Amino acid sequence: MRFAVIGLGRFGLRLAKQLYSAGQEVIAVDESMTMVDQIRDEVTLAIAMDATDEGALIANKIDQVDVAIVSIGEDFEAATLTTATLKQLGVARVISRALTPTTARIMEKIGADDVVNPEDESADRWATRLVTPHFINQMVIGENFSAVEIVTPNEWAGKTLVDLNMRQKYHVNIVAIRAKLTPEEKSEQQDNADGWKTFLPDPTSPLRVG
Amino acid sequence: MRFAVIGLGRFGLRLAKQLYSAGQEVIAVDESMTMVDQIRDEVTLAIAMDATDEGALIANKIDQVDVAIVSIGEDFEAATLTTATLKQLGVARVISRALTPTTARIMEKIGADDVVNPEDESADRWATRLVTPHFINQMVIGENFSAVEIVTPNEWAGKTLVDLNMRQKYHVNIVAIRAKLTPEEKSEQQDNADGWKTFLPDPTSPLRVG
Ligand SMILES: Nc1ncnc2c1ncn2[C@@H]1O[C@H](COP(=O)(O)OP(=O)(O)OP(=O)(O)O)[C@@H](O)[C@H]1O
Ligand SMILES: Nc1ncnc2c1ncn2[C@@H]1O[C@H](COP(=O)(O)OP(=O)(O)OP(=O)(O)O)[C@@H](O)[C@H]1O
Repeated sequence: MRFAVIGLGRFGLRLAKQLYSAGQEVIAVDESMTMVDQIRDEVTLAIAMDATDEGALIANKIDQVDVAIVSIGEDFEAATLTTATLKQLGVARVISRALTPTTARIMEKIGADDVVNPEDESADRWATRLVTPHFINQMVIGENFSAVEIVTPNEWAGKTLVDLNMRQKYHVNIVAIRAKLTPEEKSEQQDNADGWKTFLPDPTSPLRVG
Repeated sequence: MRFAVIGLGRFGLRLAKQLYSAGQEVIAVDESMTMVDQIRDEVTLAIAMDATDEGALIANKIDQVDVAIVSIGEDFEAATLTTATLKQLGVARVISRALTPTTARIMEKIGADDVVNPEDESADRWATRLVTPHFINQMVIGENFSAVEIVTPNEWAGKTLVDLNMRQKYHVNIVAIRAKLTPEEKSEQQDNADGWKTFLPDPTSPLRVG
């Protein structure tokens, strides 16, 4: 897939590099030559230009990408104008950064397909993580449905999943268990770099603490 | 749990409000009275002070929180000094924002228990989302294990999970399915605000498209 990332602040820079190292075609755009020089070797193509300039967008074929991400932060006018122009030029999907809910609504009105707010998204994840004891990670699946990763509470150690009866008691389905490798296991699993193994739950084998 | 959020930029502001509306005790701190006034009604306590001032931290009992989040962005010296001081004053968990990997290593050296980089975390999530077709959401469980939410590919419509034989073919365990409510279902599920229902998979009922 062909991507354009416009605006190489921290978010844009990181996104451009990650997409490129995931094997995607990435055109990185910024009006600052310094930023463009920094990223040149880490994307397909890096171009210093004013992204609000329609002629320049066409000349550099930015209008021919599959997805454009507009990550111009502070300059609200440049961000909205670039977003509107890219949609008018026919880019299938334009994702625009919005610093506030008002900006987000404006972006949607002018055609942004998605709006991203890195600080808010990260703050929401951290808030959930900090509020739920034993919580490590969460994926919301539906209104009343989430996948949650937790640390095995000490009270569960030595019990088996059958003993704990998660499904009946808590309406919880255990999908996977990660456990620290014992020293014997560590030596036989050379490929496991971080000292943990992940496996499907065996309802009859006891959980280890932590 | 008692939290202190220090530095009310976009990330800190959002985190403080979210923690408070999740029922936590939140002390919000910023040297700017403007920022403090803005958030006063949305946290337990909002204090305008210089967070590097050890005397002020003690006087305001910031050293008595369970978790402190230091989200001072640009002023690297203030961020590191505040982090080091809070650890020395005995705060059990200090989470510090780091703008670069180098800053992150410094934060860890001076005692930060966690490091947060909102732009990078959000960029990584968006990169994964954009690179995987049909991809909606992901939670990494272990090295070779993830929970992934995808849109039902059109080729699967009308087939049942038994037909598709996911577990054998793709080593995939389907955990949940979300489907748009049909008009009849919509009227009976009044509490389902967004027109979707989520349910555990029935291996013999056919998947709907989308
Ligand atoms: N008209 C424009 N055309 C191209 N690039 C632009 C234009 N206006 C601003 N930029 C670039 O957008 C980039 C990001 O903008 P800004 O510095 O506001 O960061 P930000 O979005 O707040 O970043 P961060 O991701 O670090 O939070 C800058 O590098 C800037 O040079
Ligand atoms: N010594 C200090 N004591 C208390 N607050 C401080 C101190 N130094 C800076 N701050 C506050 O930290 C806040 C956040 O800092 P900054 O403006 O660098 O934002 P940021 O972390 O880049 O924010 P964003 O979350 O918007 O990306 C500011 O509101 C500033 O007033």
